[in-house]
Amino acid sequence: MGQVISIVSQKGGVGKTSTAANLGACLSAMKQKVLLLELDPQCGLARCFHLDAPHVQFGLLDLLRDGAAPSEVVYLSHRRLPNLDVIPANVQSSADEAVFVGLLRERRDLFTETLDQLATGYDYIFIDCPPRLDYPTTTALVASDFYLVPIQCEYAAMATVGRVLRAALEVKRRINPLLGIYGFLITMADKRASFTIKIIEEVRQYLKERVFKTVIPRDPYLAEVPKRGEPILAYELESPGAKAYIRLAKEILTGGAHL
Amino acid sequence: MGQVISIVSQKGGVGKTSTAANLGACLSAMKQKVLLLELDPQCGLARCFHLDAPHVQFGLLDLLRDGAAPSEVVYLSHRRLPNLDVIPANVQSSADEAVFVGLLRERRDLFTETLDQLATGYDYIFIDCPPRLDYPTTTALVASDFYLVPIQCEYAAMATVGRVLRAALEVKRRINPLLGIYGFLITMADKRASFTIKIIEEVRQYLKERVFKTVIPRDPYLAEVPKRGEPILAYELESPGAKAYIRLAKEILTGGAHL
Ligand SMILES: Nc1ncnc2c1ncn2[C@@H]1O[C@H](COP(=O)(O)OP(=O)(O)OP(=O)(O)O)[C@@H](O)[C@H]1O
Ligand SMILES: Nc1ncnc2c1ncn2[C@@H]1O[C@H](COP(=O)(O)OP(=O)(O)OP(=O)(O)O)[C@@H](O)[C@H]1O
Ligand SMILES: [Mg+2]
Ligand SMILES: [Mg+2]
Repeated sequence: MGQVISIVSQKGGVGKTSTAANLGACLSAMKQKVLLLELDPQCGLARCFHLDAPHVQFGLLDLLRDGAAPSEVVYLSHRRLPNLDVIPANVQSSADEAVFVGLLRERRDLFTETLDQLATGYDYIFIDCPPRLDYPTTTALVASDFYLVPIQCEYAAMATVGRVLRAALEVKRRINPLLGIYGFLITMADKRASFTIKIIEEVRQYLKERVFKTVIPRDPYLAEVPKRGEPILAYELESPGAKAYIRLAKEILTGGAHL
Repeated sequence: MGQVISIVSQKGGVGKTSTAANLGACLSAMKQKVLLLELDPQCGLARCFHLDAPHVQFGLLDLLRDGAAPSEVVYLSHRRLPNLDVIPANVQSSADEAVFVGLLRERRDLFTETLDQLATGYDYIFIDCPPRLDYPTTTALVASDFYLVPIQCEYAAMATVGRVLRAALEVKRRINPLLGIYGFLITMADKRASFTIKIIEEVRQYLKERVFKTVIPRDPYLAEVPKRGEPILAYELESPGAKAYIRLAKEILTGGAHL
């Protein structure tokens, strides 16, 4: 039975989508069966694999709205990553977006049941969420075993972590008592910035063993993913970004921050 | 009568808040009376001036919920920036956040009237929005003369610009026919990245004269703003980031991208 992990933040642009795509790819390359589920109507995750409109016909929207079967909305991510599947949102317009978010609010039970079904076929399911803590993120948290919080290595992002914790605790208290922290992941650490070491120390001081040992460095190669339509280990295996996500995948496979 | 400009994006972390704080500061240093209005319950803008909880007692939430007068919720940004005022959101909890977003949906008329009142006292009002195109961003667009879209110089951000344009056109069509584009601002341009020049060319090719000539470079000094509680021109005037926002302010004062 796979672990369902929501990737969440309130701060924007902290690396949720990049972590879903690249960590998912690295785990799948280590023989884990991984599913990436897109809950962000921006469709950034699908774009990482060129599975955004007009490349796909179906996605999570069709499952929730029209009863499409899970098998109809799951896509292979990449020919060289046979263990990595993706369910894109398939949101193509603002009208679709309103319907998508509305359905994730109204049909939470359908969403949770679908996830339970899917979890039998995978070792890991990562849910990529938009930069907000209300719907659809609450729906993701209700249906998850864990949540992972990327913390961009900058002061603005660090300030918002408390709010994320409180939102998750609220879901845990009211609806999903088994929800646990998977870990905090420091991302986009810039060697040239004066505050990088201070922020890493402060995050480790406050969040202790829940912070992954692996820190993802700022690496422009990572920003090429949406253009290339493939995760970084498919095109730049020796880059600092790829090596970091590989280290993170190994850290997770050998216990990780939530144990 | 001041110009009311919403700073909007769907993509997270593209520099909306940094632009509000630093462009606002530069214009105010050039003798313009500027007000920064925080519509993001994350309170990142207030944090740029150390006007987030627990530093303030009142903010936009109190105006909308309890009828606080505008004068009670306007704060001077910084002792060395007498022309720059800030209205923080004053959202201190997830409960506050839900009320805040709800009020911006329900009390749009109150919000628009408040903005009309305030606009008589300023040359520029910048509204900092969260990374989403539904509420409260739609409320901001309804009450604005213009909208400005920061485009982070990376593929993921470039892909979402179309959605922003469509959302703004929808508001223009249905409710606010005078809403116009203030300009697209390329941000966080990283000299070391292979795609920087390509992306700048592509943005200029598609959005033409609506793109500001000024490009904001990636400059770690800009990320220190929330820690220091002051905009970059208060502590690092010679940095690439400060110089760029000064150039942008001059570009705006001499015509800018919307004319
Ligand atoms: N370590 C890194 N180094 C350099 N660029 C990165 C890194 N991680 C992600 N990026 C790039 O930074 C941008 C933001 O990352 P990403 O989209 O993954 O964040 P996000 O949290 O999903 O954003 P949103 O809040 O909009 O959903 C993207 O262009 C991405 O390619
Ligand atoms: N040009 C720049 N160079 C380096 N860092 C920057 C630059 N502009 C902004 N930053 C930093 O990048 C991070 C994201 O910027 P900012 O918070 O302004 O974006 P945003 O669009 O308001 O994000 P959100 O979507 O969460 O509201 C912040 O830590 C900020 O200090
Ligand atoms: Mg994302
Ligand atoms: Mg912001």
